[in-house]
This record gives sequence, C-alpha cells and structure tokens, in this order.
Amino acid sequence: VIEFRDVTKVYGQGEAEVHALDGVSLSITTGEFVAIMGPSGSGKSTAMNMVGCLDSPTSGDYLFNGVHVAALDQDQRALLRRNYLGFVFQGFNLLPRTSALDNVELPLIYKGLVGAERRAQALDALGKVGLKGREHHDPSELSGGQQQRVAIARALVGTPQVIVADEPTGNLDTKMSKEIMEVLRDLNKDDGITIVMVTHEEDMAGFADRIIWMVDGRVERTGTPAEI
Amino acid sequence: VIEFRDVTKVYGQGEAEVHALDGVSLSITTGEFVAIMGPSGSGKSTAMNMVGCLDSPTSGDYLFNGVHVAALDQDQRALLRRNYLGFVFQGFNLLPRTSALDNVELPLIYKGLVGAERRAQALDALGKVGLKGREHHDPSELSGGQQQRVAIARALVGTPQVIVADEPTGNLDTKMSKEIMEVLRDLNKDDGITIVMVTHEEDMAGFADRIIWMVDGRVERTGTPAEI
Ligand SMILES: Nc1ncnc2c1ncn2[C@@H]1O[C@H](COP(=O)(O)OP(=O)(O)OP(=O)(O)O)[C@@H](O)[C@H]1O
Ligand SMILES: Nc1ncnc2c1ncn2[C@@H]1O[C@H](COP(=O)(O)OP(=O)(O)OP(=O)(O)O)[C@@H](O)[C@H]1O
Ligand SMILES: [Mg+2]
Ligand SMILES: [Mg+2]
Repeated sequence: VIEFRDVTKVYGQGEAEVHALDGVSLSITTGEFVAIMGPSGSGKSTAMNMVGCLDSPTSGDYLFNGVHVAALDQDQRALLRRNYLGFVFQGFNLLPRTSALDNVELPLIYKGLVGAERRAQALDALGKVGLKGREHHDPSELSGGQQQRVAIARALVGTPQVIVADEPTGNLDTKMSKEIMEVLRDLNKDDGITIVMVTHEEDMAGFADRIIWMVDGRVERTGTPAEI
Repeated sequence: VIEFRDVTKVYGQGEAEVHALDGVSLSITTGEFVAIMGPSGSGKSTAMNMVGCLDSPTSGDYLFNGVHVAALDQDQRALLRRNYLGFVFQGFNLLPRTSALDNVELPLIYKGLVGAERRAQALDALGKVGLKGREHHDPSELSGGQQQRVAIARALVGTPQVIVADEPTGNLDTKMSKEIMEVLRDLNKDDGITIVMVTHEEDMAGFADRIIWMVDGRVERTGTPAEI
C-alpha cells in the first residue's frame, strides 16, 4: 500500500544543502504494523509527511495504493488524505480555541456524517484514549499528554485505511503508552488498518510486526522487533 | 531552595472544577537532582509552572529561595526567572522565525552580555546538545528532537541556579536522551545547579537523586530511583 522508490528530500542549496532523505526505498503491505526508529534528525518525520501525502519527494517516487502521489494536484491529495489517512503529528497540530470533541469530529465532517453520529464516534474515540470527561476542554486547558491523546483520537476516528503516527507516546507515562499501543494493535488486527508509527521507545516498537531503522536519511536495516 | 506548602491549583468552577494540584507539599534542597513522575494529567506541568514562577497557587504557599513568590508582582517575578531559572517547556516554546542561535542567546541578552560573548556561550550550549551546524536554522527547519534540544540549550546557557525541565527527552532517541542526561548530571555535580525534571521514562529518572511520584494532583510517594 505504501512504496518508496529511491526517494530523496533536499532542503536548502549549495553549502547549506540538507539531505533530509537520501535515497529511501521501502514498501509496506496492507495490514502491516510497522515501527520506524532512528536518531533525532535521521529523516523519520520527513518520511512520515511523505507517506501522509503532505509533502513530495525532490527525486524518486512515492506510491500510495499504487498511485504516484506527486502526480496529483493539491485538491486530489487533500481528498486522498481525508478518505484514506489518519495522521498523528509529532507536534499534535490541534486547532486552538476548539474543544477536544470538535477537534476529533473534524475528519468525520469531511466524511459527511450527521451531527449525532459524528458526536457518538468522536466520543467513542476519546474514550479509547482515556479522555472521557475532557471533551469540552480546548488544548490550552489540557496537559501535554492529553493533547497528544486528542491528536491520536482524531487520527483513528474515521477508521482510515492507514494510520501514520509520529511519536504518539512521547508525552505519555508507560501505563498510558501501553494502553494506546493496545488500541493501535486492535485496530490493526481487528480492522486491518495499516499502521506506520515513528517511535524512539523500544517497548512501544515491540508492538509492531516489523521495524525500519533510519540513519542520516536512509534505511539502515529492517527486521522484526526480536531481530532489531 | 524550592518549597511547596499545601499548594492547590483549581481551574473552572462548580461542576467543571478541575483540581490540577490538590494539596502538594514538597521541598527540594539546593544542588539536588529531582525527577517528577506520574500519569498523564496528574499535575506535573502545573507544578513545574509553579516552580518556574510562571503561575501562582490557588491556595497554599510556594517559596523560592525563601521568598513567597505569590507576593511578588509581575516584574519582580520576571526578574527572578531571568536571574535564577532556566526552563525547558513540554511544548518547547521557541520563538518562531528566529534562528536556533538567537533563541539560545535570549537569556544572555537579559544578562547584559556583549554580542561576541553571547554568541560564544550560545554556540557552546548548542554544542553540548549535539546541534553544532544547525544554529542558523529556525524551528520550522528543525526536526522535533532538534527543536527540543534548542529548548534545552536555551535553559542551560545562562548557568542558572535552577533548571526546570518538563519532559526534556520526549522526542529524543535513547542514545541522544542519555547524552542529554549526562549533560544535566554534569551541570548538577560540577556547577551545583539544582535540577527538577519531569519525565515518564524510568531510564532517565535513574539519573536523579530522588523521584517524586504524583497522582491526581498530589504527591503519592518519594524516594530514590532504586526504591521507586
Ligand atoms: N486551563 C485549564 N483548565 C482546566 N483544566 C486544566 C487547565 N490546565 C490544566 N488543566 C488540567 O489540570 C490537570 C493537570 O495538568 P498538567 O498539565 O499539570 O498534567 P501533567 O501531569 O503535566 O500531564 P502530562 O503528563 O500529560 O503532561 C489535567 O487534568 C489538565 O487537564
Ligand atoms: N525546512 C527545512 N530546512 C532545512 N532542513 C530541514 C528542514 N526540515 C527538516 N530539515 C532537516 O531534515 C532532517 C530530518 O528531519 P526530520 O524531522 O525528518 O527528522 P526526525 O528523524 O523526525 O527527527 P526527530 O526524531 O528529532 O523528530 C533534520 O536534520 C532537519 O534539521
Ligand atoms: Mg521527527
Ligand atoms: Mg505535562
């Protein structure tokens, strides 16, 4: 479902050139649960933005469901994201001055669900991440870990085909992190949702079927958690 | 140096009342390295904002160097922060559209250092967190973990009396996290800087002399890493 063919992403020019991705080739099959690990600055978020159709390669190809995403225009890409992807950003990217409930309902508005149905599904998603009773608070009234969980609920509420999660447990205690991993694993095993997750915590990567290890904008190795 | 006497912090009213801190009493002595742990939403950041003189109790007293902080006006508190405190925020709070170097120099401008000296100290701090060569990038051109490290460099650049760090390694891989912990430990052992650090990772808490465990706005227990 996800395929990178020698993808590069270069920022800046000349001496200041930064190769955020330096020739990445990988493929993720439907229904896989993959963890992406590697040092800070190794290109993980850049790769995630590519997967989520939020960014395009400088060279090489990225295919989603066999489609060359770079060939789509902005509107087509937006449609693809709404219909197939749920994204948990490393910085959460919640709408400020907007309640947790409204933030989580957003993907369902695009799907054309009516108010009562949206509300029910959003509350269900918030319940899965342990935020029952916090739905009317806006981000400034929530702790760091609570904001992170609103972002997670928003990513899974539309049961998308693929969930892309960039460090989803960075602000959560161990117990809550494991509960979130269980939620993701259930979505993967029961609903067949493909999950691509960046994490730096080995315990969390252990929930994945396979780990991709990145260094300096390249895939250094890949294998099962046991192997890595 | 830091003392809480039955501190409470209450948000909202009536039914919607949230007791972020629900009677916290603790004291931290000069030169101690303390880790604060506990579930998401247990009041850790709220306590950190209190320590950093950015917030005041609803009831109870918070004393910094024996001073009742709530009795100071805004200007006096700002002066206290500049002269004695370095703060790493859970959300980084870097100045956007401002280079990493300028972000890190900011506390030194308040100290009245001249340009060349500021630059040298800022570059030294950035070097300690492994960001040599990234100093001219602004936050939008840096990875999540790099932004976090700029925030850390800014907190330690003025060698303050107390460093307050709210989840300083949440976006860092294990190797880099340990390097940062070594930097903090050196500042603590060599320069006598008091460190109060929120973390949810047991490996990182292991660098501290003592752990304070919070639940539901209260201190549940405290002890050495070995005990906890
Ligand atoms: N302005 C506010 N209005 C209402 N409730 C608030 C407000 N700010 C914080 N809270 C609540 O206070 C409680 C403590 O928040 P705090 O940010 O201190 O938690 P934390 O321990 O740092 O959590 P985390 O580990 O998730 O960062 C949370 O339940 C939070 O929702
Ligand atoms: N707009 C930009 N201009 C220049 N360099 C950039 C830009 N955006 C990202 N980079 C660089 O690209 C590299 C990869 O960034 P990326 O965010 O993908 O790293 P990461 O693996 O997610 O790191 P972390 O674990 O710290 O989140 C970094 O060195 C970063 O500084
Ligand atoms: Mg990243
Ligand atoms: Mg917090």
